[in-house]
Amino acid sequence: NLNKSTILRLARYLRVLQKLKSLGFVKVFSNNLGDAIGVTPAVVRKDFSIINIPGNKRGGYNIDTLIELLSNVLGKNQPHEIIIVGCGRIGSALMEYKEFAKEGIHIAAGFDVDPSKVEPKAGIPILDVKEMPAFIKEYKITVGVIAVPDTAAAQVMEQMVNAGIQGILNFAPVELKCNHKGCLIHNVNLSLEIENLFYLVKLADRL
Amino acid sequence: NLNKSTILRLARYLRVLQKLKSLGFVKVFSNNLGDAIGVTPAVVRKDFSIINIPGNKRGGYNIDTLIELLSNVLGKNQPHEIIIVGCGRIGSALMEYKEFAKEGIHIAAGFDVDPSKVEPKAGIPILDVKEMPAFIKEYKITVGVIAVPDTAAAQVMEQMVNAGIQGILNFAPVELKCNHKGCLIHNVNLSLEIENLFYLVKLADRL
Ligand SMILES: NC(=O)c1ccc[n+]([C@@H]2O[C@H](COP(=O)([O-])OP(=O)(O)OC[C@H]3O[C@@H](n4cnc5c(N)ncnc54)[C@H](O)[C@@H]3O)[C@@H](O)[C@H]2O)c1
Ligand SMILES: NC(=O)c1ccc[n+]([C@@H]2O[C@H](COP(=O)([O-])OP(=O)(O)OC[C@H]3O[C@@H](n4cnc5c(N)ncnc54)[C@H](O)[C@@H]3O)[C@@H](O)[C@H]2O)c1
Repeated sequence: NLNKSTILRLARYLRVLQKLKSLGFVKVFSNNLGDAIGVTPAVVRKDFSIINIPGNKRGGYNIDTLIELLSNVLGKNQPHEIIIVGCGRIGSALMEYKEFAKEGIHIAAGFDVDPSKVEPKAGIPILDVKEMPAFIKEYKITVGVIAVPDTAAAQVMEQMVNAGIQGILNFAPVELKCNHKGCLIHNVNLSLEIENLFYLVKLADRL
Repeated sequence: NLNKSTILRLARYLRVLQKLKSLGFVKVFSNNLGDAIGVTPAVVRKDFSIINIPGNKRGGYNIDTLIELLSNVLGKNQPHEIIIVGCGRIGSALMEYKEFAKEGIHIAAGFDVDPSKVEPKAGIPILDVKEMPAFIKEYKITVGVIAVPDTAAAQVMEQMVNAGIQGILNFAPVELKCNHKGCLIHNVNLSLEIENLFYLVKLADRL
């Protein structure tokens, strides 16, 4: 009964609740949450019943309780370890990005094929990509980022998935598809985001 | 009758059609397009009627004709000029990204506050950010990318929008909202994408 769209809604409720908490709210009703993410209160209550959060139509839900229950269901209470493969411009921007830590995302290591980028003693170690499969297995890394040139991407994905990676954020401009069962790839496509901005700007001009 | 979700569907049809064309297809039916983007054939036909593409249930649509009509409606036949503000790791990765040109996205210039990054004679010129408002007005730039640190983002957005920018792709970890009418901001949030991968990997483990 838990499926992909439910999980992604639960993640959105959690982010809304964290924002409400930071604004000083203590309670919330299902219609507030519903409005915030664009679903009906009935959907919110159904989602909460799936994860055994007791219904509370009159008094509303306690925000801290919801945050704790949702964080547990979503596995947010342990650090999420990732690796970055390809430590060029995009890869190093991600390694420097301070916001990941706030979300519980921790970069265990970076990997590169260029010896001038390898730095095992750095705060976040950058290792030779030859060491990647052993590292993934030893530290049981399940999610990684591909930030290598397009020519290297498919082979790097293969190595990652064979070593046990189950979720990949891919920046290289090749549409990677996982032929393994149990492997998710999200292809980042900034061209698409920029093109959509042009279409929506043009639409706004028309109206 | 043209609205945001219709425009984004039209953009998705266009990408599917370009892919089909590259695979050698000549004709397509509304149910093929519907399946490809997850809507019913009736929605496809309604979308096409909004932009005056004549219905053709029996013979299917000619792909080249559809591509041409959709490209016109979406304004894809002129190059889409953008500026990049902040030419550090992320900004320079975008300036080097070869795929933008394939989508008709052309970077007119980059801007930075750091004199060591300014390079007016480069292939894609990098100029002092002081010159940005005049540049935007002179070249009528409507879309830009914010790739500066979080402390600079709000002020940079202000300068861009006052000079005429209508669509912004924002990488800085501050949620920018546009108070001008007619200004769209898309906040890129890679933490969110990575967290969603963890949730979906965890879900896949459960099933
Ligand atoms: N998706 C988007 O919208 C978007 C935007 C910009 C860049 N990109 C893409 O992101 C990728 C990275 O861009 P960049 O500007 O950081 O490139 P870059 O050249 O600066 O970095 C690539 C790094 O990968 C390393 N590398 C190459 N082969 C490797 C391998 N087999 N294993 C490990 N490391 C390897 C290189 O040594 C280099 O450090 C490119 O594929 C680029 O096209 C995507
Ligand atoms: N959204 C995400 O998921 C994500 C991921 C990584 C980085 N980031 C963010 O993207 C931004 C850029 O990251 P980066 O690693 O490229 O940083 P960077 O420090 O390498 O680059 C920032 C650049 O902006 C320039 N700059 C500063 N103030 C400016 C101003 N007022 N006008 C013009 N230029 C100015 C700097 O001189 C520098 O060249 C940061 O805000 C970072 O937090 C976001």
